[in-house]
Amino acid sequence: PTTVFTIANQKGGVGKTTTAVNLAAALAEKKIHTLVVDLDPQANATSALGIEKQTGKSLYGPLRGEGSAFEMITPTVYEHLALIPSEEDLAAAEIELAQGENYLARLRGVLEPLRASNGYRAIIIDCPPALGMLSMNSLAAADFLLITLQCEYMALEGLGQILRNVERLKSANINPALELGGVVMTMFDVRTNLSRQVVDEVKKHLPDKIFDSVIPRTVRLSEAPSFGKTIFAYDPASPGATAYKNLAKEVIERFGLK
Amino acid sequence: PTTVFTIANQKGGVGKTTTAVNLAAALAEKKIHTLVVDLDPQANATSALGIEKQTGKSLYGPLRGEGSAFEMITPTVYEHLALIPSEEDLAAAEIELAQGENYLARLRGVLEPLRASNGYRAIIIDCPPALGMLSMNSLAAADFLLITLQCEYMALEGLGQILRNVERLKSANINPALELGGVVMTMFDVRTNLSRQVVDEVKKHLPDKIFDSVIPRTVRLSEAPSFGKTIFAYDPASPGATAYKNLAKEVIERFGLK
Ligand SMILES: Nc1ncnc2c1ncn2[C@@H]1O[C@H](COP(=O)(O)OP(=O)(O)OP(=O)(O)O)[C@@H](O)[C@H]1O
Ligand SMILES: Nc1ncnc2c1ncn2[C@@H]1O[C@H](COP(=O)(O)OP(=O)(O)OP(=O)(O)O)[C@@H](O)[C@H]1O
Ligand SMILES: [Mg+2]
Ligand SMILES: [Mg+2]
Repeated sequence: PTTVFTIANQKGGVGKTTTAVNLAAALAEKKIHTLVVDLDPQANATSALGIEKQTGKSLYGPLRGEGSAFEMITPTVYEHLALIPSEEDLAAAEIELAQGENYLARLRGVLEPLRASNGYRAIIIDCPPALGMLSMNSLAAADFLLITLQCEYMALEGLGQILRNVERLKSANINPALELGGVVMTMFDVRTNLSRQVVDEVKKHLPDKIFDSVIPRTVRLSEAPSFGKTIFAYDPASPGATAYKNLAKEVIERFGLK
Repeated sequence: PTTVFTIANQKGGVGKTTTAVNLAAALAEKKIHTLVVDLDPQANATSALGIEKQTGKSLYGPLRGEGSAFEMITPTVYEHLALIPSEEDLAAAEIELAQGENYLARLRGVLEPLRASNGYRAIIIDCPPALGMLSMNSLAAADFLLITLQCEYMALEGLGQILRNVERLKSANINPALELGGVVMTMFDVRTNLSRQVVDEVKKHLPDKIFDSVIPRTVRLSEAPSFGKTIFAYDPASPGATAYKNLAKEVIERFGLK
């Protein structure tokens, strides 16, 4: 079977890419065949995995009906971890997709053959911020939504909004099967009270969705992508690596990935 | 005259809202009549200014041709500072606008009467992340683009992309007058080398665009919005307040706002 996760949050800079990359890497280290789909025209996940951006190498073509997702799959230097990269042209999809037929189901159609081929146990989609065409398409294509929430006040405000959008997609019958898979608290700053308060607040509202693994704010996690490395390649003994390894254990457990 | 600034960067969480709110507040403190336009369906700027979100009170209606921008103007508790708020419905604009006629010029048309009325010396548009309909509309509507860049590696990658989009809008004749007004370095972390390196890198590439005022990473700046306050109301003696006051001085100077 293949389980499709989308990591989405319309709020920017809340650790979606850092989580997509390092959660996927942690799953791959546990020998779970994982494919990262970079759905952000900014292609941060692509760079973070050490892959060169190339014009024409993204889901832009397949989303327009030109070519298949298969031919975009790129191996990484990590065993059991592959990537469908992104590049700038994908930005045009945000605007063009909205002008087409059945525009919310396009990504679902593009990923269908990948699902059916059973090549990967987990597909992790990294979304751009904002709830535009690409993010909405990923919500319509996924089995589970994983939300990353920065341990800051403003991050809380967006939570309600994305949950309402999940409800809209379900009641409009666009993706009735979409479930909120879990909430990952990121960039926890041990030196402030604010971080603790935000985590407790989320625990109160979503006690069985919040993951126990809270990702600490650490410079190592922000440095790794500038070397095109996952945290496991960059600093495997760091608190950031430990946190993502523990998150992977929870994800495997919660979604039966083994 | 009225000068329209848009604060945009497709990358999320890079201080767009924090800068829109506190730069506007600093200008208002210097008696420069300023209007903040919250163009982000997440309405973070609206909350940060202590204004309650209200369904129907945003540019969503005017962008669809229903009602004018004037009737959306909301006073704040700060003299010389007003706000056009946002609320969740604006998210629909991201998808609906793309399906209409002349879809990049809609915001420009909506703001035109405001410009002409000369009620404000400065209009500051806070954009959502990602380069969707709303951000592209704001680029098409503005005189100057102000880019905020977080002092982190990934922030650099997005700079080239937004500058290419500015060029596209200019060469497609959609907004030939749009200029890159300046780059604000935000969330400078004195404890890391990475921050310093990112600032130096940007200084090398855009020496006359980068502002001297660099905004430090400080907990006070992230706490203020949770009380619905600008940094000047929350902690006027803080390094964050000083930095935004100095930024306002540079902005007044560079764009002749006095
Ligand atoms: N735990 C962490 N500690 C320190 N820095 C972090 C951490 N997680 C992410 N960062 C840094 O914070 C910035 C934002 O993170 P990231 O790019 O993962 O967020 P995002 O939600 O994907 O952003 P966007 O909405 O733009 O796609 C990046 O520079 C990243 O390296
Ligand atoms: N200088 C700073 N020091 C500490 N925290 C900051 C600073 N500037 C912004 N923040 C915090 O970082 C987070 C992101 O900032 P902000 O909301 O201004 O970014 P943004 O670019 O508007 O995000 P988005 O792309 O989602 O609109 C917020 O929680 C904010 O309070
Ligand atoms: Mg990202
Ligand atoms: Mg913002």
